[in-house]
Amino acid sequence: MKMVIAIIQDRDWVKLSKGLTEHGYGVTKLSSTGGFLRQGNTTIMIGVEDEKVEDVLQLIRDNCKKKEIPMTLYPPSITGLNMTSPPVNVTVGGATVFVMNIEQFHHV
Amino acid sequence: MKMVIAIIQDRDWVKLSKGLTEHGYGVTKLSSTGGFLRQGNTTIMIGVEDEKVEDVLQLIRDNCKKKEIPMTLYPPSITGLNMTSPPVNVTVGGATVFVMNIEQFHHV
Amino acid sequence: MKMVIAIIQDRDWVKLSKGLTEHGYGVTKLSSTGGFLRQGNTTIMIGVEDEKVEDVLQLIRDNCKKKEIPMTLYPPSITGLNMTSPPVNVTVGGATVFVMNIEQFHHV
Ligand SMILES: Nc1ncnc2c1ncn2[C@@H]1O[C@@H]2COP(=O)(O)O[C@H]3[C@@H](O)[C@H](n4cnc5c(N)ncnc54)O[C@@H]3COP(=O)(O)O[C@H]2[C@H]1O
Ligand SMILES: Nc1ncnc2c1ncn2[C@@H]1O[C@@H]2COP(=O)(O)O[C@H]3[C@@H](O)[C@H](n4cnc5c(N)ncnc54)O[C@@H]3COP(=O)(O)O[C@H]2[C@H]1O
Ligand SMILES: Nc1ncnc2c1ncn2[C@@H]1O[C@@H]2COP(=O)(O)O[C@H]3[C@@H](O)[C@H](n4cnc5c(N)ncnc54)O[C@@H]3COP(=O)(O)O[C@H]2[C@H]1O
Repeated sequence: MKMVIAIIQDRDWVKLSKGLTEHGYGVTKLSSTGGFLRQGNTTIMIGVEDEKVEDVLQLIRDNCKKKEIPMTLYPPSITGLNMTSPPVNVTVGGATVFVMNIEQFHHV
Repeated sequence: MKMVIAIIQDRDWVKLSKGLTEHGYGVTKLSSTGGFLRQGNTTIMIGVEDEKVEDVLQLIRDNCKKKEIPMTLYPPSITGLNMTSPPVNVTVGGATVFVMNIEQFHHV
Repeated sequence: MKMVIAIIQDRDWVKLSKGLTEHGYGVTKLSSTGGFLRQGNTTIMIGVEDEKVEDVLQLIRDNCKKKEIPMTLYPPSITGLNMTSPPVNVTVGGATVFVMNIEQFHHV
């Protein structure tokens, strides 16, 4: 058995956990914080049979792909003039994934 | 040394941590959420000498056994008539336990 | 690659995470609770190349050393008399550190 530990963005958790549980995988979520940006993110733990690790990694890739999304950073100015700045591309998503060995598994 | 990671129900934490610390074991608690029911649960980490793993597993079994408890699900109706439904058996407790290898331990 | 898991005091997190990120290391913080004192503490995860483990351990030692600091435990009495007790030495700091093996690392 292997332990898959992944650090993902909060926004990808619901989609990813649905994908994992629909495929019959167990998953536990922990709230976490990034050391560099000091922003909240999500750490998940998935205990999974050796031969299913690749399948879980693919589910993480499908649901946590980094992508550029256009965002309007400055809200319409309060004077009423429609002064929005042109949209800027912001990167979201991504996952940092570690796979570790599990020596024993027990269900009490 | 081995790392015992157990996901237990919140209600079993105080009893289990008392049992563990009375036997001289170190334990750290993390708040977590189940991926399927999306309910809060508790993840604990116990770093323990190889020959004591079985003792720790037994303490988890003793304090986190799954059991059926009768629960009255519907409170007495507000009209004053004693309309409680017959008690229903609800499953509580249980633990999902992983044992992993620790290569180094340091106490700074 | 190795996973360094360290349980430190909350007060040492900002200093330590600055030291780690300035040296280019990735780190994730989880809020945790000690099983014995039931007080909040901090659990951190650092995925790091094998040859850099010793460097990370040294950064933890430099930023989380146990030390005695004088503390005045009783605030000046409300009668206005400057009745502070003589300072008492209180131990702060310290870290409990586990190093575990990582079999795979992926950055999605
Ligand atoms: N080796 C490792 N061990 C444990 N946890 C790890 C890790 N590598 C990444 N993480 C976790 O994943 C989050 C996203 O990392 P990512 O590399 O995509 O994106 C990172 C990376 O692009 C950059 N970054 C992080 N540390 C850096 C550093 N020391 N120097 C320069 N850039 C850094 O800032 C982004 C956000 O970092 P942040 O720390 O807030 O949040 C990180 C951290 O919580
Ligand atoms: N392989 C694994 N890796 C990481 N964490 C794991 C895990 N297996 C279990 N857990 C953790 O333990 C909690 C209790 O699991 P248990 O198997 O007793 O009880 C489970 C199980 O009976 C059922 N269940 C979970 N996932 C399922 C799925 N994909 N399909 C059908 N039933 C599921 O719902 C109960 C509650 O699940 P929930 O996810 O809310 O909460 C889970 C999850 O937080
Ligand atoms: N083997 C292990 N596995 C997992 N987590 C571990 C661990 N050893 C230590 N920790 C974590 O590190 C914190 C500090 O431990 P430390 O040994 O410096 O300082 C400890 C130790 O000096 C003492 N202590 C802990 N457990 C004890 C026990 N069963 N009997 C007597 N003293 C204990 O109380 C201090 C605070 O303990 P607390 O549990 O509140 O908080 C602990 C716990 O969260």
